[in-house]
Amino acid sequence: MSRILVFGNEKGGAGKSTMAMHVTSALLHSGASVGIMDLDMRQISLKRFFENREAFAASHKVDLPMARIGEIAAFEDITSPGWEKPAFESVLTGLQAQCDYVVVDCPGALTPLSALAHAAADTLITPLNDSYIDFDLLARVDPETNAVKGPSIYSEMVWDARKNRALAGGKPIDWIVARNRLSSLNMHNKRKLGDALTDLSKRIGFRFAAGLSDRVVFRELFPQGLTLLDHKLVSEIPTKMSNVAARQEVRDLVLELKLPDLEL
Amino acid sequence: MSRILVFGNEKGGAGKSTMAMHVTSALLHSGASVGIMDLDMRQISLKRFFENREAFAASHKVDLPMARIGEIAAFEDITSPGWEKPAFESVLTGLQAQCDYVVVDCPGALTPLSALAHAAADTLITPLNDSYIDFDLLARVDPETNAVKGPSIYSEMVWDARKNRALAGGKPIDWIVARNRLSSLNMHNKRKLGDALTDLSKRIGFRFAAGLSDRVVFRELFPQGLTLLDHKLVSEIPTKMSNVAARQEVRDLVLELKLPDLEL
Ligand SMILES: Nc1ncnc2c1ncn2[C@@H]1O[C@H](COP(=O)(O)OP(=O)(O)OP(=O)(O)O)[C@@H](O)[C@H]1O
Ligand SMILES: Nc1ncnc2c1ncn2[C@@H]1O[C@H](COP(=O)(O)OP(=O)(O)OP(=O)(O)O)[C@@H](O)[C@H]1O
Ligand SMILES: [Mg+2]
Ligand SMILES: [Mg+2]
Repeated sequence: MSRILVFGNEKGGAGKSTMAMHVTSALLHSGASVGIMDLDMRQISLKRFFENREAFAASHKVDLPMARIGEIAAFEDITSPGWEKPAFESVLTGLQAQCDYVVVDCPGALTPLSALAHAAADTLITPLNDSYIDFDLLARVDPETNAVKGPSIYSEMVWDARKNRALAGGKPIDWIVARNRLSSLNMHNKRKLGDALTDLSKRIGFRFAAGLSDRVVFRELFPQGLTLLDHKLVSEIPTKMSNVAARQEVRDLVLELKLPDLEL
Repeated sequence: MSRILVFGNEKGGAGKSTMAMHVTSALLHSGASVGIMDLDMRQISLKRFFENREAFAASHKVDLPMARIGEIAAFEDITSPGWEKPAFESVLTGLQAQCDYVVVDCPGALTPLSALAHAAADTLITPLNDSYIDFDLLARVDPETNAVKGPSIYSEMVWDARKNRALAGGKPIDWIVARNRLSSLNMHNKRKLGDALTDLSKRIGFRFAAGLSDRVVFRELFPQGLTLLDHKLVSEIPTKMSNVAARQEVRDLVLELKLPDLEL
């Protein structure tokens, strides 16, 4: 049975597309088949990544593991309210029939497609920058005591999705918050945010993963549709020490997802 | 006549709210009166910043320069399509009557409020992460040659706004792309992006500013509603060397806006 991984965070630029690209890449390299659904109909970063990948593979005559791209736009009829639900379900069902995993990338906004994705998720991965601006969408925090004061708009949105899923008889969503763009500096801010995250995780039911550091290799290969995990197939990708550490971060993140039957 | 500064970029997390916070802070510290309009109705990071600032000023009994907060939500009637235009104009006119500057923070999405703001801008400031994922919303780039292939969704959106403004008889928008979250490393990626930016700026008519480095001081004071520019009024803000450099970056960014009559 195909497993649905949703990358969600209403906060813009938290790293949904970047993490989706790298987790998908890791799954493909493990030999699994992966379908992708890019729900950001204007930006389509994830879909663009795989288009770039096909162009690179063709022009460099190299065989790269590819994801199957779900085509939601084909169903788009914005004059017809409610077009999203049948379109979403139809594309998802099609991909589930053919792939071990379906990776869904959400926009940084509350949209009908994003809400459908959150209710359909087996695993929900929420990237989070090391910043109180990002944290503000998960929970309100007391600036003096660092105590969590209550849930905020994105936590509430996930709770709604969980409720809808339970009403529909689905198994509980495994919700993982993964820190992203971490720097090796800023220990004070990192620790404060870590404490608030630990507090919040107990209250609203998510677990958290170490996530990814801020590394240019996680973004400089986007125009070619490559990730550093393609280094054995593509000579253009440098093999420096920092890339070894970067690959380990991606690997650790995927292991943290605790996907059944995955052999990395 | 009040000048309207709009922080816009359809790309999420580029730094609109962070730059809006710091430019507003600089303007307030210069003695100017500033009104703010936060068009991100769910996230409201900029409005939240000033709410945190009021709470800090009250609890610490310190007199901090404050912006006037425009209340668009008061007009919000999402059952009534087209509610945005009269609401936007009403709030904007109110602030223009009382403030030297009106700072407008846009959401990371295409919305009616965001489109209205772009057409109303005297100065449009577009923050940009040093990343081809961000650049992809301005223009498509050839991965082999780094040549710009054509404008993308956000450039087209700005062009529409410029057209609407010209039709309405307004003066041309001064469009500035300001790089954000720059690191002192990654020279290769930085230079490639810089070349593509230079190429694009000539074609679609913007100028670019050095912008801000990635510094934790630009985000760690958010819960208290402070910026490092408040350091003379608030002892909690550390006075380290890196903060001197950070203040200079904010100052240089504001000077780059070339606002008439501004004495920093
Ligand atoms: N771990 C990382 N290391 C380096 N750069 C990163 C990392 N994660 C994200 N970025 C960069 O940060 C920016 C935001 O990331 P991304 O676009 O993946 O976020 P997003 O949540 O998908 O945004 P949106 O809400 O717009 O869809 C991009 O420029 C991306 O290249
Ligand atoms: N110059 C900077 N230095 C350090 N952190 C920064 C800087 N600029 C932005 N950030 C951080 O990056 C993240 C995104 O910034 P911000 O929220 O200001 O972007 P935005 O464009 O307003 O996003 P959205 O599209 O969600 O409105 C936040 O966590 C913020 O604290
Ligand atoms: Mg994205
Ligand atoms: Mg913002």
